[in-house]
Amino acid sequence: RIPTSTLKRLPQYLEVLKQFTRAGLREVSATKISVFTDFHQTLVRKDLSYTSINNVPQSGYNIKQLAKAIEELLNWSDTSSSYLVGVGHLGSALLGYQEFSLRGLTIVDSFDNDPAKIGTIVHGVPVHSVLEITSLAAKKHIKIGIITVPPEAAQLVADLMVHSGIKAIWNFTPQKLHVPTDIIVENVDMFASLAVLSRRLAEKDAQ
Amino acid sequence: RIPTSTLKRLPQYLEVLKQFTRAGLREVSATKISVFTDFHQTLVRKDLSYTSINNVPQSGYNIKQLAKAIEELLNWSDTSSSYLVGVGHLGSALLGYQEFSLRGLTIVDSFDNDPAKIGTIVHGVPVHSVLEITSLAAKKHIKIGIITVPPEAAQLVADLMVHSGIKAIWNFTPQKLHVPTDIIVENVDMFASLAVLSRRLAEKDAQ
Ligand SMILES: NC(=O)c1ccc[n+]([C@@H]2O[C@H](COP(=O)([O-])OP(=O)(O)OC[C@H]3O[C@@H](n4cnc5c(N)ncnc54)[C@H](O)[C@@H]3O)[C@@H](O)[C@H]2O)c1
Ligand SMILES: NC(=O)c1ccc[n+]([C@@H]2O[C@H](COP(=O)([O-])OP(=O)(O)OC[C@H]3O[C@@H](n4cnc5c(N)ncnc54)[C@H](O)[C@@H]3O)[C@@H](O)[C@H]2O)c1
Repeated sequence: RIPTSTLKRLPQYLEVLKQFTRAGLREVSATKISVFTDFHQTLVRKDLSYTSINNVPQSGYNIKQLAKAIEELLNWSDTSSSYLVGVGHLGSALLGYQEFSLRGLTIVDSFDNDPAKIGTIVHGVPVHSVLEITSLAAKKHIKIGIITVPPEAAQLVADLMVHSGIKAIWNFTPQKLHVPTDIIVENVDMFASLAVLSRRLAEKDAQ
Repeated sequence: RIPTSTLKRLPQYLEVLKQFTRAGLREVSATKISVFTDFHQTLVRKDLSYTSINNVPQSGYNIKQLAKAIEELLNWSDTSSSYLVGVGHLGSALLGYQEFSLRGLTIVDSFDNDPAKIGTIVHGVPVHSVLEITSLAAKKHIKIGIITVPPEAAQLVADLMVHSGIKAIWNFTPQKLHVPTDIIVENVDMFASLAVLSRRLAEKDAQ
């Protein structure tokens, strides 16, 4: 099992590898990757050891092979269809974001409980009634659900997703979700991020 | 200096303390907090030891005092004004989000380079030309800048912010920012989060 800290750094390696490709390079050393990502060299070598690509002495990693190996490791070379529930401010911003589909995630349907939104199309994605999620998800074998409803509705929506056969939930609400142990939950917690920003600023001011 | 991992858990303690207050409790034990947050008891005690509130044997922590101490520790009891640059899909969602102002962060002005947006008001916040940021920020002593522009524009916007006297940047773009060492940068990296979700789902499918 690949450590979470390694997984979180891999997209940054992909980003610099793309920049090197655009600059016409074919190979790159761990040192050079380290300089561009600010991660220590030994960390870079350790992270990249999870791919099957060797770091050849004198020349380094083959850039094309390494990028492909990282994408496969993240399963970003396959496209998974996902459902998004909660087509409000944040939900519609996510629906409009093209970058996810380049990273293996396509939002194919969305759901809401607001009659004014049901039946509309937001950024090319149809909005259905949340009551339809179970029947639609099971039919299309959807594995990933994205939650952008108000926190007090999040647990109910998670239950509906699990009941529909969804196996992984990307939770953008601050609500902690309780799901069976075999269901994957990944949280985007902006309050945690704000806590770090505010405290570090206060520490600096105090100096 | 409080560890980043502790800072990221403190908002969840605040959340459960609010729930306990609504339920009419006056004191709470580390064990009870542990059950509601799923963090191990020893971790809870360690995290809360950074506040000056004692865990009294038999009765536990005073809920009101503990919540106030955590808010002060995060500097969420003070309100900092901030500037947001990039009033697109994500930027406007953040402008519409009331929860930040309850956590010490108020967005007072926003900026963009799109003539169609300059001069408008989005969720009550005026949109100015990005060229005005330096003169406005210095006048109002703004310390926090939020970046929601496309990645290729992010570094330039960061430079403008630093030049305007902004001391902490909340970066929502996938672009790594290079700033002087005394400037705080906190990243919200949705690709890192997606990497964890996709890989864990692929691992589960492989079982
Ligand atoms: N807007 C942001 O910038 C931001 C930032 C961080 C976190 N969040 C979190 O994201 C979530 C959404 O925030 P928002 O600002 O987009 O809110 P919003 O009110 O704009 O959108 C919520 C949407 O969910 C729908 N909804 C409500 N209950 C539902 C239910 N039971 N089933 C289906 N749909 C339902 C509403 O009709 C609405 O369209 C919240 O949990 C919020 O805390 C938002
Ligand atoms: N939309 C999402 O859900 C989402 C998710 C994750 C990350 N992001 C990141 O957030 C950022 C914004 O994404 P978005 O979807 O809102 O894009 P968007 O195109 O909707 O918005 C970008 C805004 O920035 C403005 N802008 C462009 N260059 C500028 C400059 N030099 N100075 C000032 N303003 C400028 C544009 O006029 C536009 O209003 C991007 O970096 C994106 O990668 C977005």
